[in-house]
Amino acid sequence: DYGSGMAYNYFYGYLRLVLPDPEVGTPGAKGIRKRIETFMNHHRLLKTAFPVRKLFILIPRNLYTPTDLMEVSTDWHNSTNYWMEAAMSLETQELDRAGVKQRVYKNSVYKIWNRDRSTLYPVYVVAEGATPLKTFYDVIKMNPKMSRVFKNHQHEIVSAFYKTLQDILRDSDDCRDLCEIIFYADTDENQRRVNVARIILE
Amino acid sequence: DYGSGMAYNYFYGYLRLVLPDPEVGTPGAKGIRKRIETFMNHHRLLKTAFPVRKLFILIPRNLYTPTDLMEVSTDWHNSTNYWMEAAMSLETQELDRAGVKQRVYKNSVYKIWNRDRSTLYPVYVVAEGATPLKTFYDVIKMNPKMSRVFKNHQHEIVSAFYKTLQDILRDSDDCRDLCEIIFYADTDENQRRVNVARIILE
Ligand SMILES: Nc1nc(=O)c2ncn([C@@H]3O[C@@H]4COP(=O)(O)O[C@H]5[C@@H](O)[C@H](n6cnc7c(N)ncnc76)O[C@@H]5COP(=O)(O)O[C@@H]3[C@@H]4O)c2[nH]1
Repeated sequence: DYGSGMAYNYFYGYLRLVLPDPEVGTPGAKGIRKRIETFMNHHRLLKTAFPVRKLFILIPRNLYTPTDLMEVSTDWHNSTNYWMEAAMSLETQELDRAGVKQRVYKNSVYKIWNRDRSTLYPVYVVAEGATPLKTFYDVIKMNPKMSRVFKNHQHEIVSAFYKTLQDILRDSDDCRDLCEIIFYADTDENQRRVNVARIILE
Repeated sequence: DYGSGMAYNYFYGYLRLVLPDPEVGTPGAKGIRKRIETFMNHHRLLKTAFPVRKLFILIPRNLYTPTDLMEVSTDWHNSTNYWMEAAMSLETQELDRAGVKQRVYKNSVYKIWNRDRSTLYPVYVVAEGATPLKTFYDVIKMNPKMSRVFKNHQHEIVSAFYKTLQDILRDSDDCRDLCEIIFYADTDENQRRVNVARIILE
């Protein structure tokens, strides 16, 4: 089915290629921990500035995945006070894949300020939306033929994606501890927009 | 279902982002035709050297998508006489997508020599395997839990992917004429390996 299919493709076509440090084989490949260390050395960051060395994967229940995570990092009552801002990306991972030579895999780093405190120092994280769901959102928005079918099953599909991904990660010794899945509703009970930065900071 | 789901994600998450020349909006974005022209100017190629300005998408019925297309460009009886060789890539397309800033989309160019003739001059094409099927192949190979289920339905899934992709492209004014799908069996009736370069040249 569509939802769990997306989870299998997301894991085997992406997460297992970019997260783990390969033990042998691909000489140039660097997993996410090595790439975070390189980033910290390059930008002279303290260990405390990068507390969680994993990929945060955001799964929005309502499918809306922003282009820039800054957009969803405000409290609803103060919508210009951004908690997150894009920083430079981690160095890229390049692999030959299915005929494409040196296909580029990139992850973005974001700074997060806790605006509830008066701290000047941000925390750094590697975070992104779960891309298959952004694509699924585009399918619904742009494909008139199938969109009614997909819209009616939207929640089941997202749910299947999330559960299947959790199962696959639980069974993967390589990747389980290298990413953090955040399943969240983009509006709370009062229809107010949620601040994703708060969720990540927890 | 899994097969048509992969086709929807492949089109909305990739083909419609990399193939068309955007009319307005994304200033930096260049569709495949413009990127091929840039390549030809850069490498000083004659118009005849790049006869088909589309993306060739290879869909192998048996799911095996090689890492480098050179590997499948030999006749079975002459397995070191390669017809294809990777050339430089087209310039990349970079887009902000689902939280990843400037995600990189790249296509590879291959040279093809027709070894049946004694020509010195290769023809250039932009070609790659349909990546979702390479990922699906990896799922089957590496995931013991699901692989029996997937293996039993393998042909239906590839078939659904191919048919759905054809339908979507037929309905897309933007992308229909910018790619060429090649559905092929990687071995012929005598179990001999097929030379993909011959198929592309037709
Ligand atoms: N965040 C993120 N960064 C990446 O670099 C990346 N690469 C893949 N994915 C996601 O993993 C899964 C498996 O990928 P696969 O390559 O089999 O399918 C991909 C692939 O067939 C094609 N595609 C996408 N980007 C490229 C690309 N750069 N080159 C070739 N093909 C591509 O279109 C499909 C859907 O892409 P996305 O909908 O962006 O999400 C994919 C997918 O859900 C990524 N996710």
